Amino acid sequence: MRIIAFVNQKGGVGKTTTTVNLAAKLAERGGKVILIDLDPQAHLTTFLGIPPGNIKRSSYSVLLREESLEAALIPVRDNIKLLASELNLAAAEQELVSVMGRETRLRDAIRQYSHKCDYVFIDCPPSLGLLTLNALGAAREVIIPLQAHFLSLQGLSQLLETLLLVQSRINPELKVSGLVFCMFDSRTTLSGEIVRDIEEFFNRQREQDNCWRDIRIFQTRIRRNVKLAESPSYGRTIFEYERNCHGAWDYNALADELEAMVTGE
Amino acid sequence: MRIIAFVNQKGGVGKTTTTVNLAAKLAERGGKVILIDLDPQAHLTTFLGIPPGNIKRSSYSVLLREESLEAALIPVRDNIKLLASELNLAAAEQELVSVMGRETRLRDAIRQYSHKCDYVFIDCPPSLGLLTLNALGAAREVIIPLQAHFLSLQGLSQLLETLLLVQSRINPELKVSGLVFCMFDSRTTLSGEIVRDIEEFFNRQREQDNCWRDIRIFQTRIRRNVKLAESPSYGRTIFEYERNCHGAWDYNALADELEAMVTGE
Ligand SMILES: Nc1ncnc2c1ncn2[C@@H]1O[C@H](COP(=O)(O)OP(=O)(O)OP(=O)(O)O)[C@@H](O)[C@H]1O
Ligand SMILES: Nc1ncnc2c1ncn2[C@@H]1O[C@H](COP(=O)(O)OP(=O)(O)OP(=O)(O)O)[C@@H](O)[C@H]1O
Ligand SMILES: [Mg+2]
Ligand SMILES: [Mg+2]
Repeated sequence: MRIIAFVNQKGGVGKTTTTVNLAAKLAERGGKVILIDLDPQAHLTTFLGIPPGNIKRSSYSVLLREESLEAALIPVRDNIKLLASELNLAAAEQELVSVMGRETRLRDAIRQYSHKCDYVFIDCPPSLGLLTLNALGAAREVIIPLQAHFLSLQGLSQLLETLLLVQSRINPELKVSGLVFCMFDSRTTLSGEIVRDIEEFFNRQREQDNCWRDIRIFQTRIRRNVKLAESPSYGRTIFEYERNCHGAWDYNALADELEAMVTGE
Repeated sequence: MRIIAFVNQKGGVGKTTTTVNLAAKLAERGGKVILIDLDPQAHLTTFLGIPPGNIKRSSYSVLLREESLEAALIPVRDNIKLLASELNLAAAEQELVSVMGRETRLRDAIRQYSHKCDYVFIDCPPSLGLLTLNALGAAREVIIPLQAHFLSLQGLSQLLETLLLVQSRINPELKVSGLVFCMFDSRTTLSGEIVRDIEEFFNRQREQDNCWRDIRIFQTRIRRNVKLAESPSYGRTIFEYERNCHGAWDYNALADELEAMVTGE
C-alpha cells in the first residue's frame, strides 16, 4: 500500500487537481484508492461532486477520534473511497494543539483500517500547520506539485526543512519520491529556467543523506489546460469530462511514471 | 488613509502580485504607501527583493508587541515602506491563540503610527486563521483578488461569512470595497461564465444590509501575463521590469479605478 501526501504550502499550484486526476487514472486501471481531504476548504470533496455541507463523518471527526476511518469513508467512484472534509476542519488545528500525539492521529486511523487498498492519497492545505503535519506523519511518500514560477520556488527550501524535521521526529519512513511541474507553459523562458534550477538543485543533493536524495523529477509536465479548470465545476475528473485533451494525456502519463517507480514496498 | 486588506483563502489567486503592483503604481503617482506582509511565506518581502532571512524586525515582532510599527518599517521604494515578514510568523498564530485581544494587535500598531500615509496595504496568507483575522481587524476595506475558476468560487461564501463575523465582532468599519479578477483569460468560456455568476450574485445582494452591498467588481481584469510571474524573480514590480506589457497596463487601469472610488474618508 502506497501512502502519498501531495504537499506544497504555496497556494494554487495544482495539489488538488493532481491528487484527484492521478487517483482517477490509477482507479481506472484497477487500483484501490483512498482519497483523504485534509484541506478545510474541502476542494477535493467538492471536486468529486460532494457538497461539503452535507458531510456527517469527515476527516475532522477522524482526527478527533470520534470516528474510525472505515466508518467515515464514502464510496465516490469505482475503486475510490473518500474521507471528505468539512468546514469545521479549520477548527481541528486549534483543538489538536494541546493533544498528546497530535501529529499522528491520521497515521493511527490509517493503521487501523484493515481492508485491501493500493493507494492512499492525501490532499493538503496551503500551509505547514497541524493538518499538513498529520498528512506527513501518516504518509510514506511525498509528491510535491510545483508551478514553474519564482514565487513557488521560494517556499521549497522551507518545505524540505519541514520534511526533514518530520522524518527525524515523527515519521522516519517518510521520503520525498517525486516532484511534478503543474500548469506548465513551455513557451516561456521562465519555465525552462525554473526546471533547470530545480534539476540542478536536486542533482547536487544526491550524495547527501536526506529524505529527498532519491526524488524523481517527473518527466511528465502537466501543461496548462483550461479543461483541467473546467472539470471540477461539473464534479468530474478530467477523464470523465474530456478524455481527449492535454490534461487527460498528461495525467495518464504521470500515472505511468508513478506505477513504474520501484518503491521500497 | 485607506487601509486595505487583500484577502482570499484560496491559494495562488494573485493576492501578493496585486498588493505589490497596485501599491507601486499609487506610489509612483505620489501616494505614501505602507505595505504589510502577513504571510509566513514572506512572498511580499521576497517580491520586493528583501531576503526574509535577514529581517530583524518584522510583522511577527509587531504582532507580539516587541516593536512598534514605526521602528519595524523598512523603506523599500520611493513612497513605499514595508513591514516585512519572517518565517517565524507561522509561530505567531500559535502564540497569539491565548492572548487577550489577539485579533486586534495589528490595528493597535497601525493606530499608534503617527506619520502621514495615504494607503496601508496588507497581504494575507491563503487561510482564514489569526493572521488574516488581524488584517481584517485592522483594515477598513477588503479587496478580494479572484481567479475565474470554479475552485476559487467555492471559498467565496465562506470568506463572506468570515467578513460578516469580523464586522459584527471585531471591526464594525470593515467593508468589502472591491473584487478583481486576476490571471484572467478571456478566450475561455469558463471565465465569462464565472464573471457572470459573480456579478449576478452580488447584484442580488445590493438590497441587503451587509458589508459587501457596495462592492465594486472592478472593470479591469488582470490578464494572465508571464511578465507578472517573471518580475518577482528580479525583485521588481511590473513597472520596473516591463512597463509596456498587459500586466503593467492592467495594474495601471486598476489603480485608476481604485483612486476613482469615492470612499467614506
Ligand atoms: N494544469 C492546469 N491547467 C489549468 N488550470 C489548472 C491546472 N491545474 C490546476 N488548475 C486550476 O488552477 C487552480 C489551482 O489548482 P488547485 O486548486 O488544484 O491547486 P492547489 O494547490 O490545490 O490550491 P490550494 O493551495 O488552494 O489548495 C484551480 O482553479 C484549478 O482548477
Ligand atoms: N496575471 C498573472 N499572470 C500570470 N501569472 C501571474 C499573474 N498574477 C500572479 N501570477 C503568478 O501566479 C502565481 C500566484 O500569484 P500570487 O503568488 O500573487 O498569488 P497569491 O494569492 O498571493 O498566492 P498565495 O495564496 O500562495 O499567497 C505567482 O507565481 C505569480 O507570479
Ligand atoms: Mg487544493
Ligand atoms: Mg501570496
